[in-house]
Amino acid sequence: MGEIIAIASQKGGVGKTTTCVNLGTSFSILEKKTLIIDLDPQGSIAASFQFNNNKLENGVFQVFSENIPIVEAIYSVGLENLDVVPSYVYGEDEEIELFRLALNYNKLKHVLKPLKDYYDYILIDCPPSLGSLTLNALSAADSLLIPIQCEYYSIKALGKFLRTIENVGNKYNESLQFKGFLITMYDRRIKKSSQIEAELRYSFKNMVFETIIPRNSKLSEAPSTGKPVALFDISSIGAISYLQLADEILNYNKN
Amino acid sequence: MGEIIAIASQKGGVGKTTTCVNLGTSFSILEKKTLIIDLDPQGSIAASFQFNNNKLENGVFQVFSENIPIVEAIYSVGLENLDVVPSYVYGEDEEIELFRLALNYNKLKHVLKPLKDYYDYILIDCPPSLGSLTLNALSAADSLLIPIQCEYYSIKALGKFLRTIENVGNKYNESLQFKGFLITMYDRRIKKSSQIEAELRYSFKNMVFETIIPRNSKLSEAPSTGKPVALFDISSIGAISYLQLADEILNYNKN
Ligand SMILES: Nc1ncnc2c1ncn2[C@@H]1O[C@H](COP(=O)(O)OP(=O)(O)OP(=O)(O)O)[C@@H](O)[C@H]1O
Ligand SMILES: Nc1ncnc2c1ncn2[C@@H]1O[C@H](COP(=O)(O)OP(=O)(O)OP(=O)(O)O)[C@@H](O)[C@H]1O
Ligand SMILES: [Mg+2]
Ligand SMILES: [Mg+2]
Repeated sequence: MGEIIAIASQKGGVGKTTTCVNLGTSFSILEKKTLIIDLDPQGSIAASFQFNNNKLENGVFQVFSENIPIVEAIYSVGLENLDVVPSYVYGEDEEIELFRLALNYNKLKHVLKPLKDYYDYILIDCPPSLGSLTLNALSAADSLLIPIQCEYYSIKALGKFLRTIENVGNKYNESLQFKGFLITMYDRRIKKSSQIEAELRYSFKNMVFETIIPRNSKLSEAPSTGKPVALFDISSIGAISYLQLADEILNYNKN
Repeated sequence: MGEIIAIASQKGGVGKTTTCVNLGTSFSILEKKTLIIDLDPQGSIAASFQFNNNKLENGVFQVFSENIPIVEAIYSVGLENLDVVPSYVYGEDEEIELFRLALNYNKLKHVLKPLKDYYDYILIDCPPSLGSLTLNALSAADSLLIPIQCEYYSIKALGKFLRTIENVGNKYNESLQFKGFLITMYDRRIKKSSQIEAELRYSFKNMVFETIIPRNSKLSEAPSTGKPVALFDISSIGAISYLQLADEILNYNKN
């Protein structure tokens, strides 16, 4: 039975998409059948694998608006154990429409249920908001991973986000587990970063992943080549740290 | 007559809030009466000036939901020529409610109109989306400033965003001018960044500001002290570059 992990944060630019793409790829390298769902209208997941839009016909938008079966929106990306469902939201009218359709918070849960028998992991890339799409992801998910930068705005946004998770958990998804906080774009040279990391580990104890993702330019360059970082430069610290994260999650699940 | 500038981008984490806070402060140092409006439910503008929520009673949410006069949501931040309207969105229910209320795209335009006689500049901090709040900002604004990082996801998101601006311009706000692209968090050491910068200046010519905001840790540290960077460390490259940006905008407006 596969596990659905929502990768979410109201704060923008903390590495949600980068984590989805590279944790998903790492799971597939470790022979876990993995699906990535792009719930963010920005559509960065498809951009990471360089689909040209002519190849795509369906995505999350069509599943929500035309009720097409989700399997018709699943695309292979050339990696044996990795598939992707793009968001495929054309413009602002569709974005507003998708927001409205997603006010049925259980929609995604029903759509993904049958896929749990086929995939080991289903990762959901969320938009940077507390809107109806993120609430859909939190209702559908078995567990939640929150990427976080060691910077003031990212930490400050946490309180409200954790309150929302508790509310959604109580109302729509009692079995939602917390997978952990993932520290991303970590820069050892900035004194403040190690102070914030220490504070996070002190307040949240083992809710913070051991694995830290360092700031690494290979991670921001890889998507422009249409490849996840493990295929772009397997020896980079970016690729290694996401493989370590996948390993940490798989070991945790075993025990 | 004051100018309303929307600071917007669908991409998250590109420096919208940092630009609002520090461009706003720079305008006020150059003796322009300035107001910052926080249209992002994350509420990072209030967090930048360390309002404790008990001091605040109203914000954008109350203006939209209870129709309180906007002047009752304006707060001073201790700088002579700078005021702030916080977003004051408590949780996910209010965020959904605000999205719905903002489907009247002309709401903010009517609310801000009388303030243009009092302020020289009104800056609107937008959420990272193409939703109803950003459309409200684009209808209300005289001009638009788009912060952009020299990274693939940020550039890739541009096409769709520019299409939306054209649509909103035609439908709701024919007089919307484009102020420019502002390159933020620029890191000269990353080879790819200068390639992307050159490409941006080649494709968009003088639509890209001369001023570039470099990556500077003082900019990310300042908000944790409750001060804009100019008050936190006036000699930092972060403070200087935002003053240069304000100067570039003021000189452009003169000619
Ligand atoms: N560890 C890292 N090192 C260097 N750059 C990174 C790293 N992680 C992400 N990036 C870059 O930082 C930017 C933000 O990351 P990303 O787009 O994945 O965040 P996000 O949370 O998905 O953003 P949004 O809120 O817009 O959806 C991107 O340009 C990405 O390439
Ligand atoms: N020039 C800079 N140098 C260093 N850090 C910066 C710079 N500009 C912004 N930052 C930091 O980068 C992060 C993202 O910036 P900011 O929050 O202003 O972006 P945003 O576009 O408003 O994000 P969101 O999409 O979540 O609203 C913040 O932690 C901020 O402190
Ligand atoms: Mg993303
Ligand atoms: Mg912001």
